[in-house]
Amino acid sequence: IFRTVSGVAIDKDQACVAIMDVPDQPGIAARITQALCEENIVIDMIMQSFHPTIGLNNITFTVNDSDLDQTINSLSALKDELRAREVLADPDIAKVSLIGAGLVGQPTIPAKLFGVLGANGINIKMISSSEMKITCVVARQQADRAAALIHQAFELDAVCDTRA
Amino acid sequence: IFRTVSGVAIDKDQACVAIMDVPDQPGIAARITQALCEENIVIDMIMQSFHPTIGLNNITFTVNDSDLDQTINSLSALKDELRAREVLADPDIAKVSLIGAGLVGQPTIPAKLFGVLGANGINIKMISSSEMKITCVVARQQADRAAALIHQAFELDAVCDTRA
Ligand SMILES: C[C@@H](O)[C@H](N)C(=O)O
Ligand SMILES: C[C@@H](O)[C@H](N)C(=O)O
Repeated sequence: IFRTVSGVAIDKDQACVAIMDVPDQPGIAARITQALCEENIVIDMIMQSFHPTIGLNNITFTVNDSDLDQTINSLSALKDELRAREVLADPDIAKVSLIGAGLVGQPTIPAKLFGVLGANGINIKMISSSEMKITCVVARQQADRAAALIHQAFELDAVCDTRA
Repeated sequence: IFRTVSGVAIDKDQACVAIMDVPDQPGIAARITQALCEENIVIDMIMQSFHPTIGLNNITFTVNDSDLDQTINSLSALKDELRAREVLADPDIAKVSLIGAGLVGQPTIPAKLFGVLGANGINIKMISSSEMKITCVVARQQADRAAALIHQAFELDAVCDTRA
């Protein structure tokens, strides 16, 4: 595959939410996603990584702004059932994504992406990556500027506003 | 887009690593990825989500097994420079990924994926998702069984061992 960056996408209609310190045991992720599924809440950018405490974990994801209140309610009910510590939410976000193919195979790509934001004082709130997309979550009012800087750094022709 | 699940992929040649409690300020993600880039370390599944403490964050990613020692050394040197708390690593992992298109738009898909693992006692160590791939990180010796269960649950024809 010719490794290439093809575009930048922005999504300003989402919010981040997380349930913190859930038991790190089989069935927990299932329970949480089942509860959200029953409420027809569409989730994206699901993230679960290292937790400093063995036996606990955090699960983060994004939802449409319009679903945030319902999501927080649903997770708060689960929090008691699972004895999780808390539910966190950040509505002030935008996803700014580098789109391409084979993005993973070249270490220069994430370094350059995070580098252009860092050099311009834009704080990266969250990160998620795959071979075809590296998403940086930034404050909503930083999204357009972040996208323009990335566009310029990677010499791209267009910035598309999509739900990517 | 017709929302469809098309396959399951397994990658048993990677390890997870994280740098914990880095300052949540512009330029930090850049500094970390730049250091790894200079050592020609290929990184995937970059994750940064919520941290319970404002002003701190954790960055997690995966590397090839063969790069793990070098990665830990590189991050440990950075840890002092950035005053991060610690570097964590888990070599006992495999990525088991559901592959498809439009995976995000249907809440039943993640619920079913995590559900089949949970119902079979397989602990999900980490999760990363995009429209085209939902990756569950499990213990390496659970990978084949996890993939077979997912394959069955989604009625798929083939399980491919790829570096996906
Ligand atoms: C935390 C959650 O992902 C749990 N480890 C599970 O397997 O469901
Ligand atoms: C933690 C790290 O991602 C930091 N927020 C940055 O923007 O670089």
